[in-house]
Amino acid sequence: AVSATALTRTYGEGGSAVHALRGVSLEVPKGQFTAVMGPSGSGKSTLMHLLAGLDTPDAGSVHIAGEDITRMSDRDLTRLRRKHIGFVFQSFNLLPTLSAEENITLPLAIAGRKPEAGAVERLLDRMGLTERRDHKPAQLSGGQQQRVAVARALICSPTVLFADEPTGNLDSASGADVLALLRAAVDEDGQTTVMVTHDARAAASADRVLLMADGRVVADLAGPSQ
Amino acid sequence: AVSATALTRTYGEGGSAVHALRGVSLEVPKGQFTAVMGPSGSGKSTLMHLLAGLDTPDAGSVHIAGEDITRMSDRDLTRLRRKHIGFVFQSFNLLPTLSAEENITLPLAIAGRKPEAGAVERLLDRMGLTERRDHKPAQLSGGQQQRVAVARALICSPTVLFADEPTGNLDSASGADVLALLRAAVDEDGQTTVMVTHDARAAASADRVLLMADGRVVADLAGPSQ
Ligand SMILES: Nc1ncnc2c1ncn2[C@@H]1O[C@H](COP(=O)(O)OP(=O)(O)OP(=O)(O)O)[C@@H](O)[C@H]1O
Ligand SMILES: Nc1ncnc2c1ncn2[C@@H]1O[C@H](COP(=O)(O)OP(=O)(O)OP(=O)(O)O)[C@@H](O)[C@H]1O
Ligand SMILES: [Mg+2]
Ligand SMILES: [Mg+2]
Repeated sequence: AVSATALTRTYGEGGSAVHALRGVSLEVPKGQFTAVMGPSGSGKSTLMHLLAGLDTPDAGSVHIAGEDITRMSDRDLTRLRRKHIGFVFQSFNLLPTLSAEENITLPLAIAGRKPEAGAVERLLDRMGLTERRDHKPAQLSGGQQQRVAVARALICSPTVLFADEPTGNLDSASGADVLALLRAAVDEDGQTTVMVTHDARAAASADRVLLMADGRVVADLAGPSQ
Repeated sequence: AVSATALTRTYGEGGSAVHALRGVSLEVPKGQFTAVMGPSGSGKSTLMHLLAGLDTPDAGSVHIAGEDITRMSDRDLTRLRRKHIGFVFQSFNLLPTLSAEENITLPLAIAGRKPEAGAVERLLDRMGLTERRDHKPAQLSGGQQQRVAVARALICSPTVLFADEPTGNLDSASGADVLALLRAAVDEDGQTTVMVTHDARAAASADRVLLMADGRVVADLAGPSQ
Protein backbone atom coordinates (compact mmCIF):
# COMPACT_ATOMS: atom_id res chain seq x y z
CA ALA A 1 0.00 0.00 0.00
CA VAL A 2 2.93 2.32 0.79
CA SER A 3 6.51 1.94 -0.38
CA ALA A 4 9.64 4.06 -0.23
CA THR A 5 12.86 3.80 -2.20
CA ALA A 6 16.16 5.30 -1.02
CA LEU A 7 14.54 8.18 0.90
CA THR A 8 16.96 10.89 1.92
CA ARG A 9 16.12 14.04 3.87
CA THR A 10 18.66 16.56 5.06
CA TYR A 11 17.98 19.71 7.05
CA GLY A 12 20.37 22.63 6.75
CA GLU A 13 23.59 22.66 4.78
CA GLY A 14 27.30 22.19 4.97
CA GLY A 15 28.81 21.70 8.39
CA SER A 16 25.53 22.08 10.23
CA ALA A 17 23.55 19.75 7.96
CA VAL A 18 21.40 17.19 9.78
CA HIS A 19 21.03 13.93 7.86
CA ALA A 20 17.61 13.07 9.26
CA LEU A 21 17.13 10.19 6.78
CA ARG A 22 20.04 8.56 5.01
CA GLY A 23 18.53 6.38 2.31
CA VAL A 24 15.53 4.45 3.68
CA SER A 25 13.70 1.86 1.58
CA LEU A 26 10.69 -0.09 2.79
CA GLU A 27 7.41 -1.69 1.79
CA VAL A 28 4.23 -1.69 3.83
CA PRO A 29 1.91 -4.41 2.53
CA LYS A 30 -1.85 -3.79 2.52
CA GLY A 31 -3.53 -4.62 5.80
CA GLN A 32 -0.34 -4.78 7.85
CA PHE A 33 0.16 -3.12 11.23
CA THR A 34 3.74 -1.85 11.36
CA ALA A 35 5.39 -0.28 14.41
CA VAL A 36 8.41 2.01 14.04
CA MET A 37 10.69 2.41 17.03
CA GLY A 38 14.01 4.07 17.71
CA PRO A 39 15.79 6.66 19.84
CA SER A 40 14.75 10.28 20.00
CA GLY A 41 16.10 12.05 16.90
CA SER A 42 16.55 8.89 14.81
CA GLY A 43 14.24 10.13 12.01
CA LYS A 44 10.89 8.46 12.76
CA SER A 45 8.71 11.58 12.39
CA THR A 46 10.68 12.64 9.32
CA LEU A 47 10.05 9.24 7.71
CA MET A 48 6.33 9.38 8.55
CA HIS A 49 5.91 12.85 7.05
CA LEU A 50 7.61 11.76 3.82
CA LEU A 51 5.53 8.56 3.54
CA ALA A 52 2.34 10.58 4.06
CA GLY A 53 3.23 13.17 1.43
CA LEU A 54 3.52 15.95 4.02
CA ASP A 55 7.16 16.62 3.12
CA THR A 56 9.35 16.17 0.04
CA PRO A 57 12.50 14.04 0.11
CA ASP A 58 15.84 15.38 -1.15
CA ALA A 59 16.32 12.05 -2.93
CA GLY A 60 14.29 8.87 -3.41
CA SER A 61 10.58 8.27 -4.01
CA VAL A 62 7.36 7.31 -2.25
CA HIS A 63 4.50 5.31 -3.75
CA ILE A 64 0.99 5.29 -2.27
CA ALA A 65 -1.74 3.12 -3.78
CA GLY A 66 0.56 2.60 -6.76
CA GLU A 67 1.22 6.29 -7.48
CA ASP A 68 4.59 8.03 -7.21
CA ILE A 69 3.66 10.92 -4.94
CA THR A 70 7.04 12.58 -5.27
CA ARG A 71 6.16 13.40 -8.90
CA MET A 72 2.65 14.73 -8.28
CA SER A 73 1.33 18.23 -8.56
CA ASP A 74 0.34 19.88 -5.28
CA ARG A 75 -3.32 19.63 -6.23
CA ASP A 76 -3.21 15.93 -7.07
CA LEU A 77 -1.20 15.20 -3.93
CA THR A 78 -3.74 17.06 -1.80
CA ARG A 79 -6.57 15.06 -3.32
CA LEU A 80 -4.68 11.79 -2.80
CA ARG A 81 -3.91 12.62 0.83
CA ARG A 82 -7.59 13.40 1.50
CA LYS A 83 -8.66 10.13 -0.04
CA HIS A 84 -5.96 7.81 1.18
CA ILE A 85 -4.12 9.13 4.22
CA GLY A 86 -4.95 9.52 7.89
CA PHE A 87 -2.30 11.10 10.13
CA VAL A 88 -2.01 11.42 13.89
CA PHE A 89 0.66 14.02 14.65
CA GLN A 90 3.11 13.79 17.55
CA SER A 91 1.44 16.85 19.09
CA PHE A 92 -2.21 16.92 18.45
CA ASN A 93 -2.78 19.55 15.76
CA LEU A 94 -6.49 20.07 16.44
CA LEU A 95 -8.43 23.16 15.35
CA PRO A 96 -8.91 25.26 18.50
CA THR A 97 -12.21 26.78 17.34
CA LEU A 98 -13.95 23.44 16.74
CA SER A 99 -15.39 21.01 19.25
CA ALA A 100 -14.02 17.48 19.69
CA GLU A 101 -16.79 16.07 17.50
CA GLU A 102 -16.31 18.73 14.81
CA ASN A 103 -12.57 18.09 14.79
CA ILE A 104 -13.24 14.38 14.32
CA THR A 105 -15.67 14.80 11.40
CA LEU A 106 -13.72 17.62 9.72
CA PRO A 107 -11.99 15.35 7.15
CA LEU A 108 -15.42 14.11 6.04
CA ALA A 109 -16.81 17.64 5.86
CA ILE A 110 -13.86 18.69 3.70
CA ALA A 111 -14.46 15.71 1.39
CA GLY A 112 -18.13 16.69 1.18
CA ARG A 113 -19.15 13.40 2.78
CA LYS A 114 -21.50 12.55 5.63
CA PRO A 115 -20.52 10.15 8.39
CA GLU A 116 -22.10 6.67 8.33
CA ALA A 117 -24.99 6.50 10.77
CA GLY A 118 -23.65 5.83 14.25
CA ALA A 119 -19.97 5.81 13.16
CA VAL A 120 -19.16 8.97 15.10
CA GLU A 121 -20.99 7.76 18.23
CA ARG A 122 -19.12 4.44 18.14
CA LEU A 123 -15.76 6.19 17.79
CA LEU A 124 -16.51 8.71 20.57
CA ASP A 125 -17.66 5.90 22.84
CA ARG A 126 -14.63 3.72 22.06
CA MET A 127 -12.33 6.67 22.83
CA GLY A 128 -14.10 7.62 26.06
CA LEU A 129 -14.96 11.04 24.62
CA THR A 130 -18.76 11.02 24.56
CA GLU A 131 -19.08 13.45 27.48
CA ARG A 132 -16.47 15.78 25.98
CA ARG A 133 -17.82 15.81 22.39
CA ASP A 134 -18.98 19.45 22.53
CA HIS A 135 -15.83 20.81 24.17
CA LYS A 136 -13.04 22.64 22.39
CA PRO A 137 -9.40 21.45 22.59
CA ALA A 138 -8.52 24.06 25.24
CA GLN A 139 -11.16 22.46 27.44
CA LEU A 140 -9.77 18.96 27.09
CA SER A 141 -6.95 17.28 28.95
CA GLY A 142 -3.78 16.33 27.04
CA GLY A 143 -4.85 12.72 26.75
CA GLN A 144 -8.36 13.66 25.59
CA GLN A 145 -6.90 15.85 22.83
CA GLN A 146 -4.72 12.97 21.72
CA ARG A 147 -7.71 10.65 21.48
CA VAL A 148 -9.62 13.23 19.39
CA ALA A 149 -6.66 13.26 16.99
CA VAL A 150 -6.71 9.46 16.67
CA ALA A 151 -10.47 9.39 16.10
CA ARG A 152 -10.13 12.07 13.42
CA ALA A 153 -7.50 10.05 11.57
CA LEU A 154 -9.74 6.97 11.58
CA ILE A 155 -13.09 8.51 10.58
CA CYS A 156 -12.47 8.34 6.81
CA SER A 157 -11.12 4.77 6.85
CA PRO A 158 -8.01 5.94 4.97
CA THR A 159 -5.96 3.59 2.79
CA VAL A 160 -3.02 4.12 5.15
CA LEU A 161 -3.13 5.40 8.72
CA PHE A 162 0.07 6.98 10.05
CA ALA A 163 0.14 7.50 13.81
CA ASP A 164 3.10 9.32 15.38
CA GLU A 165 3.14 8.35 19.07
CA PRO A 166 -0.65 7.96 19.42
CA THR A 167 -0.40 6.88 23.08
CA GLY A 168 2.48 9.11 24.25
CA ASN A 169 0.31 11.22 26.54
CA LEU A 170 -2.11 8.54 27.67
CA ASP A 171 -2.38 6.57 30.90
CA SER A 172 -2.01 2.83 30.35
CA ALA A 173 -5.77 2.21 30.33
CA SER A 174 -6.55 4.86 27.68
CA GLY A 175 -3.42 3.79 25.78
CA ALA A 176 -4.60 0.18 25.77
CA ASP A 177 -8.04 1.31 24.51
CA VAL A 178 -6.49 3.26 21.64
CA LEU A 179 -4.23 0.36 20.71
CA ALA A 180 -7.16 -2.05 20.76
CA LEU A 181 -9.05 0.29 18.45
CA LEU A 182 -6.11 0.52 16.05
CA ARG A 183 -5.67 -3.27 16.11
CA ALA A 184 -9.40 -3.81 15.50
CA ALA A 185 -9.29 -1.46 12.50
CA VAL A 186 -6.49 -3.61 11.06
CA ASP A 187 -8.18 -6.94 11.83
CA GLU A 188 -11.78 -6.03 10.96
CA ASP A 189 -11.41 -3.35 8.27
CA GLY A 190 -8.01 -4.28 6.81
CA GLN A 191 -6.70 -0.83 7.80
CA THR A 192 -3.02 -0.54 6.77
CA THR A 193 -1.36 1.17 9.73
CA VAL A 194 2.12 2.55 10.46
CA MET A 195 2.62 3.61 14.07
CA VAL A 196 5.64 5.29 15.67
CA THR A 197 5.87 4.35 19.31
CA HIS A 198 8.33 4.36 22.19
CA ASP A 199 6.16 1.84 24.08
CA ALA A 200 7.21 -1.79 23.80
CA ARG A 201 3.70 -2.97 24.67
CA ALA A 202 2.29 -0.98 21.77
CA ALA A 203 4.86 -2.50 19.43
CA ALA A 204 3.83 -5.93 20.72
CA SER A 205 0.37 -5.48 19.14
CA ALA A 206 1.91 -4.83 15.70
CA ASP A 207 2.57 -7.41 12.98
CA ARG A 208 6.03 -6.07 12.30
CA VAL A 209 8.53 -3.73 13.96
CA LEU A 210 11.00 -1.49 12.13
CA LEU A 211 13.86 -0.21 14.27
CA MET A 212 15.52 3.07 13.33
CA ALA A 213 18.79 4.64 14.37
CA ASP A 214 20.60 7.67 12.94
CA GLY A 215 18.36 8.09 9.90
CA ARG A 216 18.36 4.43 8.84
CA VAL A 217 16.19 1.36 9.33
CA VAL A 218 18.52 -1.03 11.13
CA ALA A 219 16.18 -3.95 11.78
CA ASP A 220 12.94 -5.30 10.31
CA LEU A 221 11.31 -7.82 12.62
CA ALA A 222 8.17 -9.91 12.40
CA GLY A 223 6.18 -8.87 15.46
CA PRO A 224 5.58 -11.10 18.48
CA SER A 225 2.05 -11.85 17.30
CA GLN A 226 3.29 -13.40 14.01
CA ALA B 1 7.55 23.46 50.55
CA VAL B 2 4.16 23.34 48.80
CA SER B 3 0.80 22.70 50.41
CA ALA B 4 -2.79 22.82 49.27
CA THR B 5 -6.00 22.93 51.32
CA ALA B 6 -9.39 21.91 49.92
CA LEU B 7 -8.60 22.92 46.33
CA THR B 8 -11.62 23.05 44.07
CA ARG B 9 -11.64 23.93 40.39
CA THR B 10 -14.69 23.79 38.16
CA TYR B 11 -14.85 24.59 34.46
CA GLY B 12 -18.12 25.79 32.98
CA GLU B 13 -21.41 26.08 34.81
CA GLY B 14 -24.68 24.37 35.52
CA GLY B 15 -25.41 21.13 33.73
CA SER B 16 -22.21 21.21 31.71
CA ALA B 17 -19.90 22.04 34.61
CA VAL B 18 -16.74 19.94 34.81
CA HIS B 19 -15.57 19.36 38.39
CA ALA B 20 -11.89 19.03 37.52
CA LEU B 21 -10.81 19.14 41.21
CA ARG B 22 -13.21 18.34 44.02
CA GLY B 23 -11.45 19.44 47.19
CA VAL B 24 -7.82 18.30 47.16
CA SER B 25 -5.54 18.80 50.16
CA LEU B 26 -1.89 17.77 50.23
CA GLU B 27 1.54 18.60 51.58
CA VAL B 28 4.81 18.26 49.68
CA PRO B 29 7.71 18.28 52.15
CA LYS B 30 10.95 19.98 51.18
CA GLY B 31 13.30 17.76 49.21
CA GLN B 32 10.72 15.10 48.38
CA PHE B 33 10.18 13.58 44.93
CA THR B 34 6.44 13.05 44.48
CA ALA B 35 4.84 11.31 41.49
CA VAL B 36 1.19 11.98 40.59
CA MET B 37 -0.61 9.32 38.57
CA GLY B 38 -4.18 8.73 37.43
CA PRO B 39 -6.39 8.23 34.39
CA SER B 40 -6.65 10.74 31.60
CA GLY B 41 -8.97 13.57 32.70
CA SER B 42 -8.62 12.90 36.45
CA GLY B 43 -7.34 16.43 37.19
CA LYS B 44 -3.54 16.03 37.32
CA SER B 45 -2.65 18.99 35.06
CA THR B 46 -5.32 21.11 36.76
CA LEU B 47 -3.79 20.34 40.17
CA MET B 48 -0.27 21.13 38.94
CA HIS B 49 -1.29 24.49 37.49
CA LEU B 50 -2.99 25.48 40.75
CA LEU B 51 0.00 24.40 42.87
CA ALA B 52 2.34 26.39 40.63
CA GLY B 53 0.22 29.54 40.79
CA LEU B 54 -0.61 29.35 37.08
CA ASP B 55 -4.34 29.16 37.77
CA THR B 56 -6.69 30.29 40.57
CA PRO B 57 -8.86 27.81 42.46
CA ASP B 58 -12.60 28.37 42.89
CA ALA B 59 -12.16 27.39 46.55
CA GLY B 60 -9.24 26.45 48.81
CA SER B 61 -5.69 27.78 49.11
CA VAL B 62 -2.11 27.05 48.06
CA HIS B 63 0.99 27.86 50.10
CA ILE B 64 4.47 28.00 48.56
CA ALA B 65 7.52 28.67 50.73
CA GLY B 66 5.11 29.63 53.53
CA GLU B 67 3.14 32.22 51.52
CA ASP B 68 -0.55 31.94 50.62
CA ILE B 69 -0.35 32.47 46.86
CA THR B 70 -4.10 32.57 46.44
CA ARG B 71 -4.12 35.92 48.26
CA MET B 72 -1.23 37.54 46.38
CA SER B 73 -1.27 40.39 43.92
CA ASP B 74 -0.42 39.44 40.33
CA ARG B 75 2.92 41.23 40.61
CA ASP B 76 3.97 39.47 43.82
CA LEU B 77 2.82 36.12 42.44
CA THR B 78 4.85 36.66 39.27
CA ARG B 79 7.93 37.45 41.31
CA LEU B 80 7.39 34.41 43.53
CA ARG B 81 6.94 32.13 40.54
CA ARG B 82 10.16 33.37 38.95
CA LYS B 83 12.07 32.81 42.15
CA HIS B 84 10.54 29.58 43.35
CA ILE B 85 8.87 27.63 40.59
CA GLY B 86 10.03 25.60 37.61
CA PHE B 87 7.37 24.09 35.34
CA VAL B 88 7.55 21.54 32.55
CA PHE B 89 4.30 21.70 30.59
CA GLN B 90 2.54 18.68 29.10
CA SER B 91 3.25 20.07 25.63
CA PHE B 92 6.52 21.82 25.46
CA ASN B 93 5.73 25.54 25.42
CA LEU B 94 9.08 26.67 24.00
CA LEU B 95 9.63 30.05 22.31
CA PRO B 96 9.83 29.29 18.58
CA THR B 97 12.18 32.20 17.81
CA LEU B 98 14.86 31.15 20.32
CA SER B 99 17.43 28.37 20.06
CA ALA B 100 17.45 25.40 22.43
CA GLU B 101 20.18 27.03 24.54
CA GLU B 102 18.39 30.40 24.62
CA ASN B 103 15.14 28.70 25.63
CA ILE B 104 16.99 26.97 28.47
CA THR B 105 18.65 30.12 29.84
CA LEU B 106 15.61 32.38 29.32
CA PRO B 107 14.41 32.18 32.98
CA LEU B 108 17.85 33.37 34.09
CA ALA B 109 17.88 36.17 31.53
CA ILE B 110 14.46 37.31 32.75
CA ALA B 111 15.71 37.29 36.36
CA GLY B 112 18.74 39.32 35.26
CA ARG B 113 21.07 36.50 36.30
CA LYS B 114 23.97 34.80 34.55
CA PRO B 115 24.30 31.02 34.49
CA GLU B 116 26.97 29.46 36.72
CA ALA B 117 30.07 28.65 34.70
CA GLY B 118 29.60 25.31 32.96
CA ALA B 119 26.04 24.80 34.29
CA VAL B 120 24.48 25.11 30.83
CA GLU B 121 27.06 22.80 29.24
CA ARG B 122 26.46 20.14 31.89
CA LEU B 123 22.69 20.31 31.44
CA LEU B 124 22.94 20.19 27.62
CA ASP B 125 25.30 17.25 27.83
CA ARG B 126 23.15 15.39 30.35
CA MET B 127 20.10 15.89 28.11
CA GLY B 128 21.91 14.82 24.93
CA LEU B 129 21.29 18.27 23.40
CA THR B 130 24.81 19.61 22.88
CA GLU B 131 24.70 19.18 19.10
CA ARG B 132 21.26 20.78 18.90
CA ARG B 133 21.96 23.78 21.14
CA ASP B 134 21.78 26.37 18.34
CA HIS B 135 18.66 24.95 16.73
CA LYS B 136 15.16 26.36 17.08
CA PRO B 137 12.23 24.22 18.33
CA ALA B 138 10.90 23.68 14.78
CA GLN B 139 14.25 22.06 13.99
CA LEU B 140 14.11 19.66 16.89
CA SER B 141 12.39 16.32 17.21
CA GLY B 142 9.47 15.97 19.68
CA GLY B 143 11.68 14.31 22.26
CA GLN B 144 14.42 16.93 21.87
CA GLN B 145 11.89 19.72 22.47
CA GLN B 146 10.71 17.95 25.59
CA ARG B 147 14.26 17.71 26.94
CA VAL B 148 14.81 21.44 26.29
CA ALA B 149 11.69 22.13 28.38
CA VAL B 150 13.01 19.99 31.27
CA ALA B 151 16.44 21.65 31.15
CA ARG B 152 14.78 25.09 31.18
CA ALA B 153 12.76 24.22 34.29
CA LEU B 154 15.92 23.07 36.11
CA ILE B 155 18.31 25.88 35.20
CA CYS B 156 17.24 28.22 38.05
CA SER B 157 17.24 25.51 40.73
CA PRO B 158 13.68 26.46 41.70
CA THR B 159 12.26 25.81 45.17
CA VAL B 160 9.72 23.47 43.60
CA LEU B 161 9.91 21.79 40.19
CA PHE B 162 6.59 20.75 38.64
CA ALA B 163 6.93 18.39 35.67
CA ASP B 164 3.78 17.41 33.74
CA GLU B 165 4.64 14.20 31.86
CA PRO B 166 8.34 15.03 31.32
CA THR B 167 9.02 11.70 29.58
CA GLY B 168 5.76 11.29 27.62
CA ASN B 169 7.37 11.74 24.22
CA LEU B 170 10.71 10.10 24.94
CA ASP B 171 12.13 6.70 24.04
CA SER B 172 12.99 4.65 27.10
CA ALA B 173 16.69 5.55 26.98
CA SER B 174 16.11 9.34 26.86
CA GLY B 175 13.29 8.92 29.39
CA ALA B 176 15.62 7.10 31.76
CA ASP B 177 18.24 9.86 31.32
CA VAL B 178 15.70 12.55 32.18
CA LEU B 179 14.46 10.62 35.21
CA ALA B 180 18.02 10.09 36.43
CA LEU B 181 18.62 13.82 36.11
CA LEU B 182 15.46 14.64 38.07
CA ARG B 183 16.37 12.08 40.75
CA ALA B 184 19.92 13.46 40.98
CA ALA B 185 18.55 16.99 41.45
CA VAL B 186 16.48 15.70 44.38
CA ASP B 187 19.32 13.66 45.93
CA GLU B 188 22.21 16.08 45.35
CA ASP B 189 20.53 19.50 45.42
CA GLY B 190 17.48 18.78 47.57
CA GLN B 191 15.23 19.79 44.66
CA THR B 192 11.56 19.42 45.74
CA THR B 193 9.87 17.84 42.72
CA VAL B 194 6.29 16.98 41.77
CA MET B 195 6.00 14.93 38.58
CA VAL B 196 2.87 13.83 36.74
CA THR B 197 3.51 10.60 34.91
CA HIS B 198 1.67 7.73 33.25
CA ASP B 199 4.84 5.60 33.38
CA ALA B 200 5.08 3.16 36.28
CA ARG B 201 8.88 3.04 35.97
CA ALA B 202 9.06 6.81 36.38
CA ALA B 203 6.84 6.60 39.46
CA ALA B 204 9.17 3.91 40.81
CA SER B 205 11.98 6.48 41.10
CA ALA B 206 9.82 8.80 43.25
CA ASP B 207 9.69 8.86 47.06
CA ARG B 208 5.93 8.98 47.11
CA VAL B 209 3.04 8.40 44.70
CA LEU B 210 -0.31 10.23 44.77
CA LEU B 211 -3.07 8.52 42.81
CA MET B 212 -5.89 10.67 41.41
CA ALA B 213 -9.31 9.78 40.06
CA ASP B 214 -12.24 12.05 39.21
CA GLY B 215 -10.76 15.22 40.68
CA ARG B 216 -9.66 13.68 43.99
CA VAL B 217 -6.51 12.18 45.49
CA VAL B 218 -7.57 8.62 46.26
CA ALA B 219 -4.28 7.15 47.49
CA ASP B 220 -1.04 8.45 48.98
CA LEU B 221 1.68 5.81 48.92
CA ALA B 222 5.28 5.76 50.08
CA GLY B 223 7.22 4.97 46.91
CA PRO B 224 8.99 1.63 46.26
CA SER B 225 12.35 3.23 47.06
CA GLN B 226 11.25 4.11 50.60
N1 LIG C 1 12.69 21.28 10.54
C1 LIG C 1 13.88 20.78 10.95
N2 LIG C 1 15.02 21.49 10.75
C2 LIG C 1 16.22 21.01 11.15
N3 LIG C 1 16.40 19.80 11.76
C3 LIG C 1 15.30 19.05 11.98
C4 LIG C 1 13.99 19.49 11.61
N4 LIG C 1 13.09 18.52 11.96
C5 LIG C 1 13.80 17.54 12.54
N5 LIG C 1 15.12 17.85 12.56
C6 LIG C 1 16.21 17.01 13.08
O1 LIG C 1 16.23 15.78 12.34
C7 LIG C 1 16.50 14.67 13.23
C8 LIG C 1 15.35 13.68 13.16
O2 LIG C 1 14.16 14.28 13.67
P1 LIG C 1 12.80 13.45 13.84
O3 LIG C 1 11.75 14.45 14.28
O4 LIG C 1 12.49 12.69 12.59
O5 LIG C 1 13.17 12.43 15.00
P2 LIG C 1 12.26 11.39 15.80
O6 LIG C 1 12.85 10.04 15.58
O7 LIG C 1 10.81 11.57 15.46
O8 LIG C 1 12.51 11.79 17.32
P3 LIG C 1 11.52 11.81 18.61
O9 LIG C 1 11.45 10.40 19.12
O10 LIG C 1 12.27 12.73 19.55
O11 LIG C 1 10.19 12.35 18.21
C9 LIG C 1 16.67 15.26 14.62
O12 LIG C 1 18.07 15.41 14.89
C10 LIG C 1 16.01 16.62 14.54
O13 LIG C 1 16.63 17.57 15.39
N1 LIG D 1 -9.98 24.95 30.13
C1 LIG D 1 -10.85 23.95 30.41
N2 LIG D 1 -12.19 24.13 30.22
C2 LIG D 1 -13.07 23.13 30.47
N3 LIG D 1 -12.71 21.90 30.92
C3 LIG D 1 -11.40 21.66 31.11
C4 LIG D 1 -10.40 22.64 30.86
N4 LIG D 1 -9.18 22.10 31.14
C5 LIG D 1 -9.41 20.84 31.54
N5 LIG D 1 -10.75 20.56 31.51
C6 LIG D 1 -11.38 19.30 31.90
O1 LIG D 1 -11.06 19.04 33.29
C7 LIG D 1 -10.80 17.65 33.49
C8 LIG D 1 -9.40 17.47 34.07
O2 LIG D 1 -8.44 17.88 33.11
P1 LIG D 1 -6.86 17.72 33.36
O3 LIG D 1 -6.17 18.40 32.20
O4 LIG D 1 -6.50 18.23 34.72
O5 LIG D 1 -6.68 16.14 33.31
P2 LIG D 1 -5.35 15.25 33.37
O6 LIG D 1 -5.47 14.36 34.55
O7 LIG D 1 -4.13 16.10 33.25
O8 LIG D 1 -5.50 14.34 32.06
P3 LIG D 1 -4.38 13.78 31.00
O9 LIG D 1 -3.76 12.58 31.63
O10 LIG D 1 -5.24 13.43 29.82
O11 LIG D 1 -3.40 14.88 30.72
C9 LIG D 1 -10.98 16.97 32.12
O12 LIG D 1 -12.28 16.40 32.04
C10 LIG D 1 -10.83 18.10 31.13
O13 LIG D 1 -11.62 17.89 29.96
MG1 LIG E 1 9.17 12.30 16.51
MG1 LIG F 1 -2.70 16.37 31.76
